[in-house]
Amino acid sequence: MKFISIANQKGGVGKTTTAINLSACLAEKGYSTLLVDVDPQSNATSGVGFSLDSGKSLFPVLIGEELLKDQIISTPYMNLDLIPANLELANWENQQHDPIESFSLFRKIFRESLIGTAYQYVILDCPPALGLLMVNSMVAADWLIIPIQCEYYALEGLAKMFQLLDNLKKLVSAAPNILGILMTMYDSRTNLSQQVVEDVRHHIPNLVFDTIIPRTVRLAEAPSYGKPITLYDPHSIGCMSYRKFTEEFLKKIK
Amino acid sequence: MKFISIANQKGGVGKTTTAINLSACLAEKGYSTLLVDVDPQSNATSGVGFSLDSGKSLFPVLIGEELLKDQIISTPYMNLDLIPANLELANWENQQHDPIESFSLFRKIFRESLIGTAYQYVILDCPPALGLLMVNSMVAADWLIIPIQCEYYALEGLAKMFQLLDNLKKLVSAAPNILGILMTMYDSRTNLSQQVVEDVRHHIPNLVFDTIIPRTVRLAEAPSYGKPITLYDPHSIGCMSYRKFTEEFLKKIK
Ligand SMILES: Nc1ncnc2c1ncn2[C@@H]1O[C@H](COP(=O)(O)OP(=O)(O)OP(=O)(O)O)[C@@H](O)[C@H]1O
Ligand SMILES: Nc1ncnc2c1ncn2[C@@H]1O[C@H](COP(=O)(O)OP(=O)(O)OP(=O)(O)O)[C@@H](O)[C@H]1O
Ligand SMILES: [Mg+2]
Ligand SMILES: [Mg+2]
Repeated sequence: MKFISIANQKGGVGKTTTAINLSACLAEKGYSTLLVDVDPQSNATSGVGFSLDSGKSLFPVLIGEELLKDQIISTPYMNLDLIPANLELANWENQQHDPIESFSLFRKIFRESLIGTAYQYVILDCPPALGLLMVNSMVAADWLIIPIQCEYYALEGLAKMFQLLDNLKKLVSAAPNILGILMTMYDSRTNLSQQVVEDVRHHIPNLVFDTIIPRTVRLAEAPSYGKPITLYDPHSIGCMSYRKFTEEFLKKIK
Repeated sequence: MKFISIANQKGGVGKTTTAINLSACLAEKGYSTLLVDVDPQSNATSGVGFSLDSGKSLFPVLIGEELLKDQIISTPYMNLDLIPANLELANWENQQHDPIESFSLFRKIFRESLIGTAYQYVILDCPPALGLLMVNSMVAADWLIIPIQCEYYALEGLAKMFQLLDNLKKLVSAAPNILGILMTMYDSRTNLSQQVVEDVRHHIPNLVFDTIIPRTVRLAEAPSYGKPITLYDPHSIGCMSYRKFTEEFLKKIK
């Protein structure tokens, strides 16, 4: 069982889109996958067709009232289960009095509760911003995937992510390694995208995935139908790119 | 002096781009404007050409070590001053033991410290995520501008913003009113943008600004040169739209 967090404190860079579509592509290939929505905005939950009314989320697990296993819901998609999120999660973050103490809470809960289940991949969708939910999901992971838009602010944010990871490694014994940086929303019509990709490849050559996800409207439309791209438009460029990315992911993670 | 917060917990919807370019357009029209970067990722700071090394930020003010006035830096742009941000700000959020107690801290500090200064508009750029920094900047404001991308997740996030605002009004006496919802990154080539605009106008007709900001590469390029669009490319569509938006803003706020 491998735990992967999709994280970047910069907002709107494609974390949720990557979490959903990587999970769906893994499920399509027959890997048993659990998608965990750790973002109170619950976009990963609605992106696979569920609403907040299910009442299930990580929150009751974090405060010790429920078991993690009871929060798992099966989706209509083969091999893909979900732990949904809701707004309550934001409350947990504000209630922690000793932040460092709770950095490894998720890691402990996930590993203990999922022992004996058949999941091969657990994918965590992180919220933006440098808060406890994000830090906890990073520490819970074996590997980190950092999506970045091919735009300036996202590039700037990368240095902060590395800084955060360095600090984490000093504070907790089990900090994740970066599996790779995924360039998303690439727009071939502009120089900006090209420049950002070149910049990133130049500074950290061995960390960037070869696959680049283009900006396509089908990827932006899919969540409004509550479907991953593999079901919304399986023959689209967006779907092919996430399938190609999943191949590359599987090679790197072995 | 009017305090305006640019807020939306959804990431990447154009909060920083709107905060910078609204401030620049107000300054261009001769209004004395203070741009406050409340986001630890400090995009508004770098978007107007400053780096984190200035050492100035809100953080020392929040912990009572410095005066707000001493954190103000003047930018090369006439009538536009800045209070920069840096990563330390994220620490403040994790250190608060009684969140509700600190909801109105910013409001108190800003109003007391800026008495006697000549600023006509104070624009606060909020971080994504439902944390204390965002809540504090909302409570500090008279008015709220909520940018939303013309995409599905941003639309979904709107309901959560309204919910948050309702809750705030019950907790604190001084909660902001919504000045308007600004549709950003509109892509006329796709139906998705059109549908989202129609949806929003249908549900909350009187709250949506008439001006729609199109997705243009010049707006995405400007921050890498550390310039607002009014200086980076004053004749671009992106610049004209933010000038038009500023006209509408001034009419509404009177
Ligand atoms: N490759 C793509 N092409 C077009 N649109 C995309 C693509 N990837 C993501 N999007 C859209 O861009 C927006 C931002 O993506 P997404 O919500 O996945 O980012 P995020 O990093 O999870 O955001 P947040 O920081 O709010 O959690 C969404 O509306 C999404 O549908
Ligand atoms: N109208 C536009 N056209 C094209 N690109 C835009 C436009 N507005 C913003 N952008 C770009 O989209 C990205 C997201 O915008 P921005 O950073 O302003 O959003 P934000 O809401 O402040 O993000 P965060 O949630 O991380 O604070 C940035 O790379 C920005 O340059
Ligand atoms: Mg997301
Ligand atoms: Mg921003």
